[in-house]
Amino acid sequence: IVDLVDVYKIYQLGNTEVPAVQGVSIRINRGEFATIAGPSGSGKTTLLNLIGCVDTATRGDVIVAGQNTGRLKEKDLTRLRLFKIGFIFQSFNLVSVLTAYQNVEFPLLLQKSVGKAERDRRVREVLEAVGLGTHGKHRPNELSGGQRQRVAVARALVTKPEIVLADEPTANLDSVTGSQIIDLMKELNHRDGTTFIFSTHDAKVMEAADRIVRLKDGRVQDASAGHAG
Amino acid sequence: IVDLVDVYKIYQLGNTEVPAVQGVSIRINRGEFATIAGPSGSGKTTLLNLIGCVDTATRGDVIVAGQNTGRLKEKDLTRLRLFKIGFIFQSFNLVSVLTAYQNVEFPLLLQKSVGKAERDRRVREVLEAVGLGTHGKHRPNELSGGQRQRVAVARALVTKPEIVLADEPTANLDSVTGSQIIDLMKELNHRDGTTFIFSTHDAKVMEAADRIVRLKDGRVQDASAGHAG
Ligand SMILES: Nc1ncnc2c1ncn2[C@@H]1O[C@H](COP(=O)(O)OP(=O)(O)OP(=O)(O)O)[C@@H](O)[C@H]1O
Ligand SMILES: Nc1ncnc2c1ncn2[C@@H]1O[C@H](COP(=O)(O)OP(=O)(O)OP(=O)(O)O)[C@@H](O)[C@H]1O
Ligand SMILES: [Mg+2]
Ligand SMILES: [Mg+2]
Repeated sequence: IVDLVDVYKIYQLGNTEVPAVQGVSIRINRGEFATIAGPSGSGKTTLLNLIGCVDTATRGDVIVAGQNTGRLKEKDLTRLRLFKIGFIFQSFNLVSVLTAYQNVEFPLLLQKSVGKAERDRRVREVLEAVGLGTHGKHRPNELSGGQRQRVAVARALVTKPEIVLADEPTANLDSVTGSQIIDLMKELNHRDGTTFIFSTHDAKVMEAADRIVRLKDGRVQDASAGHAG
Repeated sequence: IVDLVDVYKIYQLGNTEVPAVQGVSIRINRGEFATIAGPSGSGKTTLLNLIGCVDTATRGDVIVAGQNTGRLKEKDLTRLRLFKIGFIFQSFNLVSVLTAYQNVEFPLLLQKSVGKAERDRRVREVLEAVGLGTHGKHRPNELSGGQRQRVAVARALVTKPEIVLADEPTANLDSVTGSQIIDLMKELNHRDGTTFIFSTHDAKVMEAADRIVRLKDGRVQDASAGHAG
């Protein structure tokens, strides 16, 4: 469902080039629960941004749900992001003037694919599932770091996307709450066949994965290199 | 060096009261390496904000470095925050238009206590110590999540404060980088007697602490309750 073919992302910083992703080729199959592991600065977020069509590759092909994203028009990219992908950002990207409830409801409003009653039911259900049933009226700055992270999780899941991209979704959570979030995602993976691609530093998330892709300095580590990653 | 006496923080949310911290009394001695542990939403950030004079208590006394912060004028609070305390925020709070170097230099410029050459030496030294020696010219949105976290760490340490308040300083770091940051802090604790108060979910940070304060629903858990926290 996701195919990266010899992908490069090279940033320009003044006169220097910063190669964030270098010659990465990865194939993720539908229904997989995959994690991208690697040190801080190794390119995990950059890779997820390319898959999520939030950024474009300098070279190579990024193919998502059968479509070559480098060749799509802006409005088709927008449709892909809105209808097929749920993205949990490393720094959450919540709308500060909206409540937790409104933040989670937002993509459903954009989609216009379900009626008001169903929308309300879904928002409440997912807020409950991440343990924020009583915090719907708080705005982001009236929430703890881990609560904001869970609003970001809820928002990505409420549209029931085919692919969920999760950038360190448990970084700000204690181990009990973090496990609850991972269990919720595994259940969606088993019940609905949703594909999950995580970037994580959390050993518990890695244990839950059926596959680990190891990154170092923007390159994929050879799986046969054992624990060198 | 930090004394909380029956401290309460109660937020007003529309018509509801949200008690974030309830009747907390804690004494932290100079030179301690203490952690505040507890589930997401249990009040850790709120507690650190009260100690760091970033927020004021609804009830009770917060005494920092011998001064009762509830009775200080704004300019004395500002001096306390600038000269005695280094704060690593859970969401970093970096200045987006400044480079990593400039962000770290900022509190030294405000202090006006060291000359240009010494300022430059200190900024470079601490950036090197957190592994960002080559990233000084990147702005926050040109850095990875873990790199931004380390800029926030560097900025808090560069002024060599008496008290460092660290709100989940390793949340976005892989275990190797995270350990390097903890080792750096332990060294400062041993060499300079800097007091460290962490909030963390990271078992490795808790292992490094000489003392753990457990929070649950805004209250301190009795130490004799064993592992109930
Ligand atoms: N401005 C506010 N208005 C209302 N409630 C608030 C406000 N700020 C925080 N809260 C609530 O206070 C409680 C404690 O928040 P705090 O940020 O201290 O938790 P925490 O222990 O740091 O959590 P985490 O581990 O998720 O960072 C939470 O339930 C939160 O929703
Ligand atoms: N806009 C940019 N301009 C220049 N360099 C950038 C930019 N964005 C990211 N980088 C660099 O690209 C590299 C990879 O960044 P990325 O955010 O993908 O890392 P990461 O693996 O997600 O790290 P972390 O675990 O710390 O979140 C880093 O060295 C970073 O400094
Ligand atoms: Mg990242
Ligand atoms: Mg917090």
